[in-house]
Amino acid sequence: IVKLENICKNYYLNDVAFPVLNGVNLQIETGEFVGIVGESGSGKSTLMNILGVLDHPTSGKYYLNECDVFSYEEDELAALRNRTIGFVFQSFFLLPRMTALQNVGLPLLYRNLSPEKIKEQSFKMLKKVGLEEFHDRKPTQLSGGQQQRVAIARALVGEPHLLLADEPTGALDRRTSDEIMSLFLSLNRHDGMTVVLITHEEKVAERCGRVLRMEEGCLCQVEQIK
Amino acid sequence: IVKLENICKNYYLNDVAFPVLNGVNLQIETGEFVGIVGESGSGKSTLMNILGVLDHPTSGKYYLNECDVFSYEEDELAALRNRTIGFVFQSFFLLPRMTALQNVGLPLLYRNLSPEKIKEQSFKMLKKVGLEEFHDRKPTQLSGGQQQRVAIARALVGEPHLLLADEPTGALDRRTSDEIMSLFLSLNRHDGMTVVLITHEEKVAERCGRVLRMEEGCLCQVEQIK
Ligand SMILES: Nc1ncnc2c1ncn2[C@@H]1O[C@H](COP(=O)(O)OP(=O)(O)OP(=O)(O)O)[C@@H](O)[C@H]1O
Ligand SMILES: Nc1ncnc2c1ncn2[C@@H]1O[C@H](COP(=O)(O)OP(=O)(O)OP(=O)(O)O)[C@@H](O)[C@H]1O
Ligand SMILES: [Mg+2]
Ligand SMILES: [Mg+2]
Repeated sequence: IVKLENICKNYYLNDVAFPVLNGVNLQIETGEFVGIVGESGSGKSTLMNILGVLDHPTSGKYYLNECDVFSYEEDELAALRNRTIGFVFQSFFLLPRMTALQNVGLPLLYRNLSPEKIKEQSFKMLKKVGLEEFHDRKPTQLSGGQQQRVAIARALVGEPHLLLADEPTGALDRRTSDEIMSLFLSLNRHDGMTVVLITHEEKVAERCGRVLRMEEGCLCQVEQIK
Repeated sequence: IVKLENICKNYYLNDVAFPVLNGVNLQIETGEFVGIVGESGSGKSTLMNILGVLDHPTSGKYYLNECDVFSYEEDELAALRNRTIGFVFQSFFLLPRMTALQNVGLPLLYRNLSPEKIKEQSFKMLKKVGLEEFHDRKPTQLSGGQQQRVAIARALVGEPHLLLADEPTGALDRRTSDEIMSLFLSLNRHDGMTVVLITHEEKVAERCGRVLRMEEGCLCQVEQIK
């Protein structure tokens, strides 16, 4: 489902190039559950933004379902992204003036669904992350871990084929973190959702099918002690 | 240094009271290193906001260095807070249009220091968290863990007597997380800085002198297996 070929990414500040990704190669089969680990600042979120079609690489190719993603026009990309990908951001990016329920329903606005159907799907997903009684709270009226779970519900509401989760349990206590991982694993096993998950927690990495480490701007496979 | 007596806090939404803290009693001696654990949504950040004089309790008393904090006027409180407390927020709250160096220097603007002195102190602190080469980056040009470290440097730059850290290693990999904990512990042991730290990571809680658990809106002591 995902194929990255020699992806390079430089950031430019005052015309100085800062290379972050130096030739990332990655191939993920449909239905896999992949974990990505690596040091702070090593380029994991940068890679996720490219996988999520939110940022362009400096060079290299990205095939999503065998489509050469970056040869598309922006509006075609937006449609592809909305249908296929669910993204949990490291800093959540919830809209502060919308309720939890409205935030969760945002990805569904692009589809031909009635407002009632959108509300129903959003409520169902909030229930799955244990937050149904907080549906009418705004983000500032929620704890850090509750905000993170709203972001997770939003990523899942459209039943994506590919879930990209950037440190999705970073703000969660052990028990809630386990519940979220079990939710991801069950969607992976029963609905065939492919998962790419960044984490710096060993207990989370241990539950992934395979673990890759970001080092010096490249991905390499980690020995998995199963 | 810190004494909380029967602190209660309700949030009010549409005139409905939601009790979050139900009579928290806490006494912390100068130089202690206290960890606070508890489930997502249990009230830890709410308690921190009261300790940091950023929010008022619904009832109860808070004595900071034997001063009844909430009997003061707002401007006196601001001065007390700036002199005494360093706060690492769960969601960082960095100013997006300032560089890392400027963000770190913010607490020093209230003191009678020259701009050069402020720059020097800020740079020194950025160095302590390993980010000196990123001093002129804006927050959006930093990784999640780098942003968290800027927030930590900002909390420490004024050499506070009391450090309140809300999940300060949540976005950090194992190695960087250990470095930050060692920095806190050394400031605690050599400079006598009192530390109250919220975490949901066992490895971090194990390094605290004493651990308290937030449950049902009250704090209770956790058995420490040393
Ligand atoms: N917009 C930007 N401009 C310049 N440099 C950037 C920008 N965004 C990120 N960087 C830099 O790119 C590097 C990789 O950042 P990235 O966010 O991908 O790291 P990460 O692995 O996700 O780290 P963390 O675990 O701390 O979240 C960092 O050194 C960061 O400072
Ligand atoms: N402004 C607010 N208005 C109403 N309720 C709020 C507000 N802020 C927080 N809450 C609620 O108060 C409770 C405690 O929140 P708090 O942020 O203190 O939790 P926490 O222990 O820090 O959780 P986490 O580990 O997820 O960060 C939560 O149920 C939250 O929904
Ligand atoms: Mg990141
Ligand atoms: Mg919190």
